[in-house]
Amino acid sequence: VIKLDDIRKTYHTGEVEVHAVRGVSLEILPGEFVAVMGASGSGKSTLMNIVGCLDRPTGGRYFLDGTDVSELDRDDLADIRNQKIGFVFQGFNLLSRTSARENVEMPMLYRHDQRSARELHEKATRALETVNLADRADHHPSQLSGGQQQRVAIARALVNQPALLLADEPTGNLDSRTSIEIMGVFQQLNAQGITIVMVTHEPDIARFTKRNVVMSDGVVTTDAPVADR
Amino acid sequence: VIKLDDIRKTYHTGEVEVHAVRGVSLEILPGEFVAVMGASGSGKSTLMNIVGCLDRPTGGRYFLDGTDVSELDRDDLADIRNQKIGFVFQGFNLLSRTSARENVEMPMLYRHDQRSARELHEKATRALETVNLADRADHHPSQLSGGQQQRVAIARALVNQPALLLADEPTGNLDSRTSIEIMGVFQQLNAQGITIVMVTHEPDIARFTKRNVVMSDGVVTTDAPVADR
Ligand SMILES: Nc1ncnc2c1ncn2[C@@H]1O[C@H](COP(=O)(O)OP(=O)(O)OP(=O)(O)O)[C@@H](O)[C@H]1O
Ligand SMILES: Nc1ncnc2c1ncn2[C@@H]1O[C@H](COP(=O)(O)OP(=O)(O)OP(=O)(O)O)[C@@H](O)[C@H]1O
Ligand SMILES: [Mg+2]
Ligand SMILES: [Mg+2]
Repeated sequence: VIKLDDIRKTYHTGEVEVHAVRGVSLEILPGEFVAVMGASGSGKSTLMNIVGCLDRPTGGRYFLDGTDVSELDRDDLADIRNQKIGFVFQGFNLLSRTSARENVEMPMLYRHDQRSARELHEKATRALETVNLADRADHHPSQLSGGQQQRVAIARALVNQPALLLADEPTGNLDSRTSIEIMGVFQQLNAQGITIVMVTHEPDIARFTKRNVVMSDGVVTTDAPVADR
Repeated sequence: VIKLDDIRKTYHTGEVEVHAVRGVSLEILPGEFVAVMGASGSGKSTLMNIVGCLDRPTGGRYFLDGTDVSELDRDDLADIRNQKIGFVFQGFNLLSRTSARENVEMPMLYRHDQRSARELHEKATRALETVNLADRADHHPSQLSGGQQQRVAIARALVNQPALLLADEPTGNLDSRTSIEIMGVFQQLNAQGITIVMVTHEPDIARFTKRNVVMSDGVVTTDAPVADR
């Protein structure tokens, strides 16, 4: 479902060029469950943003379900994101002036489904139940703990039941037990056929996935299946 | 140096009351190195904000270096924060329109020290070197990875050489090796006499400290020294 062919990304900051991704080639098949690990600054989020159609590579090709994503204009990319992809951002990116439930409803509004407000409300509530936050549905992000904000971001990524779930450090602010609960949710979704790619820096969390990809300085240095999974 | 006496904090959200902290009594002596752990939503950040003089308790007393903090007005509190405390926020709280170096210089500007711009620049650069980010000093937060932003927040908390360092999940976005480097920095500072209280959800990180306090539903349930430290 994901085919990265010699992907490169260079940022230009003032006079300096930062080569964040320097030639990554990777294939991820439908139903896979991949952990992406690597040092701070090694290019993981940059790669995730390209895979999530949030950013364009500077070089190389990205095929999503066989379509060359570089051929698509901004509206097509937005459609793909809304139809196929759920994204959990490393910094959550919640809207601060709306409640947790409204934040979770947002991706459904972008899809122009003919759903009633009541149906949206219910779907959002169920997504919040999945992450144990139904009792915080009316709180605004500033009225939530760090780990609760992270879980709202996860619920929002799941609410459209995307075929591809991309999660950037989804357990970075969660205690061990809550992290294990979230990984349980991810394993369930993966068993239902959802392809999952997640960045994590914790080996204990990576162990819940089926394949570990390690990045270092913008390239992939290791790509191996997880033992006995 | 820190004496919490039956501290309580209740938030009022609409019609609902959230009892975030429900009676915490704790004493932390100068030079201690304490990890605060506990489930997401258990009240850790709320407690840290009270200890860091960023928020007032709803009940109970907080003595910092023998002074009853509830007696102080907002200007006195601000002075205490600038003179004695370095705070690493769970959400970083960096200023997005200024560079990493300028973000790190900020606490020094609040102190009205008679320092030249060049001295501030140097001190900030050295703080960034401590967290391995000197080469990103001119980047703005949006041009930094999540872990790099976190390290800028850490450098900013250290730049005034505070007597008390409070860190809320300082390694949540860092890979294992960078986390170990940061914990090494913290251990060095602690050996020099700085009192450190840090929230973490990772037991492997808590092991670098000397005392583990566990919170659950707004109260402290465990408070024990770390074996062989
Ligand atoms: N401004 C607020 N208004 C209402 N409730 C709040 C507010 N801030 C925090 N809370 C609630 O208080 C409780 C404790 O929050 P706190 O941020 O202290 O948790 P935490 O232990 O730091 O969690 P995490 O590990 O997820 O960061 C949570 O249930 C949260 O929903
Ligand atoms: N907009 C930008 N402009 C310039 N440089 C950038 C920009 N965004 C990221 N970078 C740089 O690109 C490199 C890779 O960043 P990226 O966010 O992909 O790292 P990461 O692996 O996700 O790190 P972390 O684990 O800390 O989140 C970093 O060195 C960062 O400083
Ligand atoms: Mg990142
Ligand atoms: Mg917190």
